Amino acid sequence: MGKIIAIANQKGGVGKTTTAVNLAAWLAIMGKRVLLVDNDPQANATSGLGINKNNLQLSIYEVLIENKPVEKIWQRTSIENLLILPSSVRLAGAEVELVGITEREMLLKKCLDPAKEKFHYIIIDCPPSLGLLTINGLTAADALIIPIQCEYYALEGLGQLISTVQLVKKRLNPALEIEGVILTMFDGRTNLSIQVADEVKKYFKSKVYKAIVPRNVRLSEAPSHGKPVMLYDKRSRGAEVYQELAKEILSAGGGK
Amino acid sequence: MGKIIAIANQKGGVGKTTTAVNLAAWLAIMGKRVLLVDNDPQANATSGLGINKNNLQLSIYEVLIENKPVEKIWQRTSIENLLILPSSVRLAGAEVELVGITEREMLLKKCLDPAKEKFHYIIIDCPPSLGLLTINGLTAADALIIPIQCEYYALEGLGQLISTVQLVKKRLNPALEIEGVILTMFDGRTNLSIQVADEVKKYFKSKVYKAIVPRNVRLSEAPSHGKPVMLYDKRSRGAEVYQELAKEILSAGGGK
Ligand SMILES: Nc1ncnc2c1ncn2[C@@H]1O[C@H](COP(=O)(O)OP(=O)(O)OP(=O)(O)O)[C@@H](O)[C@H]1O
Ligand SMILES: Nc1ncnc2c1ncn2[C@@H]1O[C@H](COP(=O)(O)OP(=O)(O)OP(=O)(O)O)[C@@H](O)[C@H]1O
Ligand SMILES: [Mg+2]
Ligand SMILES: [Mg+2]
Repeated sequence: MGKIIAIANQKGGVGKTTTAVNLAAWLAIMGKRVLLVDNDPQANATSGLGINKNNLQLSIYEVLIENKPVEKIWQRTSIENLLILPSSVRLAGAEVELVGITEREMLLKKCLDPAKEKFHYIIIDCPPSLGLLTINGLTAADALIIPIQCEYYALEGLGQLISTVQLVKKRLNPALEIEGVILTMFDGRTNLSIQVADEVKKYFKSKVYKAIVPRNVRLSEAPSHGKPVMLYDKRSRGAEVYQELAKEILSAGGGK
Repeated sequence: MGKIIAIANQKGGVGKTTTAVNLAAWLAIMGKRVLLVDNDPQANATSGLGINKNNLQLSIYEVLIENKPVEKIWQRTSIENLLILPSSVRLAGAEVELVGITEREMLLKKCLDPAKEKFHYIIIDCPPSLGLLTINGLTAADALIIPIQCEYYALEGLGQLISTVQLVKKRLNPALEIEGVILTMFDGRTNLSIQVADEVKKYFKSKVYKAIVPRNVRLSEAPSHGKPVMLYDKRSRGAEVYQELAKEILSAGGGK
């Protein structure tokens, strides 16, 4: 039975998509069957894997709002064991459209549960908000990975994120656990990065992955080539660290 | 009559709050009366000016949802001519609560219009989404400043942002214009930054400000001290560039 992992943090630009794409890619290269779900209207995970979001007839929007079956919509990627449920611009209207639908928080869960047995991992990339799309991601997930950028503003929102997770766990998804926390864009030359990393480790303790993602230009260049970083520059530090992260996730039996 | 400027881009982490806080601070130091409106549930602009978001009885939430008058809620900051309309965690629920309110897109405009004569500039920091909070910001604004991070993913969402602006202009706010585009986190050592900057200049032409904000650690350290960068480190490149931006905005008569 596959494990559904949501990648979420309402703070913008902290490395959610970069983590989702590169983690999914490494798990697939290591032989796991993986589905990457792009649950963000920006559709960055879609283009990060080389798919043109503008030509898509079918996307996660049709799954959530028009109830189309997931297996009719997911697509192949350049990596053998990796499929993607792409996003499109149409998803931008979903936050408002979802408000009027009954069980609006459970829609993604209902679509993904039947697919769980076809994959080892389903990774959900969430948008930078705590709105209905992210709530759907948290409700569908067995586990949550929180990317935290090593910057001051990124620390500020953690309280809100944790209380939202607890609310979802109480009311919608009792199985939801914080699988782990991944520190991103760490720059060892600045005190700020070191201080933030220390704070995060004090608070989350053993949930913080040993792998710490440094600031690495290869990670930000790879999406412009529509490739995960290990296909763009396998020897880069960015590729190595996400490989370490994938190994940590596998060795914990998928759990911390 | 004051000019209302929204700072918006649905891509996360591109420097919206950093631009809003530091531009507002410089305009105030240059003698203009400025109101900074924190329209983001993360309340980063609020803490970036040293205000504790967790103790606030009154915030923008009470203005939008409970119709409290703006002048009862804005607060002083450490800068003489700068007031802030702070945000709080309660705003996170507003996106869903606003859906059911008539004229839900005009609420912020109705609250700010009476305040326009008390200020030279009202600067609105928007959240990383194109939901109802950002739509309220665009509807209330006379002009829009778009921060664009010099990264690939940041380019991708511009089409969606422009079409949303056009929609708001057509249906809700005919006066809305793109005042300018500010390039942020520019790192001249990487080809990626140079390529993105070139693309943006090709597309937006004279709307791109001459001031280009480099990646500068002082900008990310300042918020942890609750200060805009010119009070934290006046001689830093980050402080200088935002001063240049403020001068460009003033010299254009507030317009490009
Ligand atoms: N470790 C890193 N080093 C350098 N650049 C990075 C790193 N991780 C991510 N980036 C770049 O930083 C930007 C933000 O990352 P990303 O888009 O993955 O964050 P996000 O949390 O998904 O953003 P959003 O909140 O908009 O969804 C992107 O341009 C990405 O390429
Ligand atoms: N020029 C810069 N150099 C270095 N760091 C910067 C710069 N501009 C912003 N930052 C830092 O990068 C992070 C993202 O910036 P900021 O929070 O202003 O973006 P935002 O667009 O407001 O994000 P969000 O989408 O979450 O609202 C912050 O930690 C900020 O301190
Ligand atoms: Mg993303
Ligand atoms: Mg912000």
